[in-house]
Amino acid sequence: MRSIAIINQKGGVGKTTTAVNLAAALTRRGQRVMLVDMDPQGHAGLHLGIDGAPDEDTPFATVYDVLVDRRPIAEVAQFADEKLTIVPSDIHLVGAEVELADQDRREHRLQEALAPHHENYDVLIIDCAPSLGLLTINALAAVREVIIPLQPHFLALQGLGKLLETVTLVRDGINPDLRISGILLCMYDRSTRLAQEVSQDIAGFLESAEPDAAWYRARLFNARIRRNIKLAESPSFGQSIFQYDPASHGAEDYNELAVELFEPADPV
Amino acid sequence: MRSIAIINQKGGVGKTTTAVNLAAALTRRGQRVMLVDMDPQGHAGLHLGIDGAPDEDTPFATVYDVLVDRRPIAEVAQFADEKLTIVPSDIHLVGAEVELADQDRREHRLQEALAPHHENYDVLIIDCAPSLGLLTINALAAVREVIIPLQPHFLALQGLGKLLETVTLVRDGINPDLRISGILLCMYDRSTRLAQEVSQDIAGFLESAEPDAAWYRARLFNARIRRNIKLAESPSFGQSIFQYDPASHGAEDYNELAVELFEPADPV
Ligand SMILES: Nc1ncnc2c1ncn2[C@@H]1O[C@H](COP(=O)(O)OP(=O)(O)OP(=O)(O)O)[C@@H](O)[C@H]1O
Ligand SMILES: Nc1ncnc2c1ncn2[C@@H]1O[C@H](COP(=O)(O)OP(=O)(O)OP(=O)(O)O)[C@@H](O)[C@H]1O
Ligand SMILES: [Mg+2]
Ligand SMILES: [Mg+2]
Repeated sequence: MRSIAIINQKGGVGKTTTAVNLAAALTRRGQRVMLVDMDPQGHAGLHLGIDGAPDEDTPFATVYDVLVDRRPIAEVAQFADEKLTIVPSDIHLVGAEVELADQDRREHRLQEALAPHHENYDVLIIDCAPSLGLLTINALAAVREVIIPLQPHFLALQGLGKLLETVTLVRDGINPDLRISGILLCMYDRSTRLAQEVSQDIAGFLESAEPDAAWYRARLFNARIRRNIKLAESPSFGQSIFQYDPASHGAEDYNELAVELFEPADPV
Repeated sequence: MRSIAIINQKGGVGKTTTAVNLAAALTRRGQRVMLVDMDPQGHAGLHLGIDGAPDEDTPFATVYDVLVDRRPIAEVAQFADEKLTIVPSDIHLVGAEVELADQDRREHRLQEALAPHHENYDVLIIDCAPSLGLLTINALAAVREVIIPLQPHFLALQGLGKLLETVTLVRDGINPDLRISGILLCMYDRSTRLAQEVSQDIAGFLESAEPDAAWYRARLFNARIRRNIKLAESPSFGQSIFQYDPASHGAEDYNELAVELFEPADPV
């Protein structure tokens, strides 16, 4: 099973949009995908129309129950339209950081819960909150790859150093297999000078990585997600971009990302 | 002194861009403005070219020192180009939430530090982090007004309820003067159906507010901040939009906001 965390502590850069639509692109290519929502905002589930229990008789179980009460993932998972399994979250997840604070191996709760499912899925994708706290550390401990969505703006670049530092600390401390697959430009508008400058800066930075860096051999993905209002409309219908408007730029771009990640011309 | 907190826990919606450019618009109209950065990302200071001490001989003092060590604001404040006083922050501010956790009146630290300055300034503006934790509560305890920047997207609407609830709790618990001045549409693109729908939803919601609601008489500002790449370019030069491109839509829109807030046709 390939496992990917979508992280960036800068808010509103396209993490959830990437997690949901990459997951959907992969199910359309026949991959069995589990999507875990590790953000108390619960937007990954909401994006696919899941914001409560599957029926009235069942209470709404979320990833909070998995982390804090060690409920099995199979009891919490729901199914979104495209045969996509999703482990939803909601605002109660905010409490997990405090409730787990003094627990042993608190960073490994998600990894341990996912261990029985490695054979059942081809790909695991985790949507993270805009922070580098315990929830994001849990996600980083549970995966082998990281994708960093980035809006090509000056303010969005500032936190990148801290983000790379955090990934390195998790790799060196608790998850030696962790590496950064790449940086994905989101809300990209090629006509602006700023976007051109930022992409050049990033590409140059990645190319000069030392072999021991967690971002060694990471790339700036060729796929770039263009700004496209359909991507912002689709969650209001509880749909991925492929259900909402399969002919849109948004669908094209996320399909291109799926191909680049899973059928690469030059294997990563 | 008028005092305004710029808050929204959804990340990347235009809080810092609004705080900095509204402050700059007001200094250009002769108002004496203090801008306080209550976000550990430190983007308000960075936006105006401040990301360290004013000279090599002085250590970089921030709002962290004001909150935790009770250093006077006068010792920490720096001056940005337009006679704007700014109290900067940096990543150390993350520690303040934990360090103040068991302190008495921890929510009032900022309010108490600002008390001596009410006569020295006409306007106080506070940029907040994308969260509703202790730092944002400190900001809400220190002001009389709240502006909520909002990106007119479906996902951005979801957290609004929780945000209004938090403001109401602070009003009822620790700051009876607190009220919501209004919701500001940012990154607005009038050509999209989504933006039209969201603005209608918001306007309708605000008009039906009960008299005891913290958002009673709050409005959807007539001023709308259009998406404009110049607003994203200006921080890379350490400038407000008025220094960087005073003829841009961005400068027009923030000027319109300043007029609507401070020279209203129908006084609020
Ligand atoms: N390429 C795009 N074009 C247009 N809108 C987009 C695009 N990608 C994302 N959006 C919209 O921009 C907003 C921010 O995106 P999203 O919520 O995915 O970011 P995020 O990083 O997950 O945010 P948070 O930090 O709050 O979790 C959303 O309203 C989303 O619908
Ligand atoms: N009207 C606009 N048009 C174009 N870009 C904008 C506009 N407003 C803000 N931006 C850019 O969008 C990004 C997000 O804005 P900003 O950083 O002000 O949001 P924020 O709410 O303060 O984010 P955070 O939650 O991380 O503090 C920044 O790169 C900023 O330069
Ligand atoms: Mg998200
Ligand atoms: Mg900000």
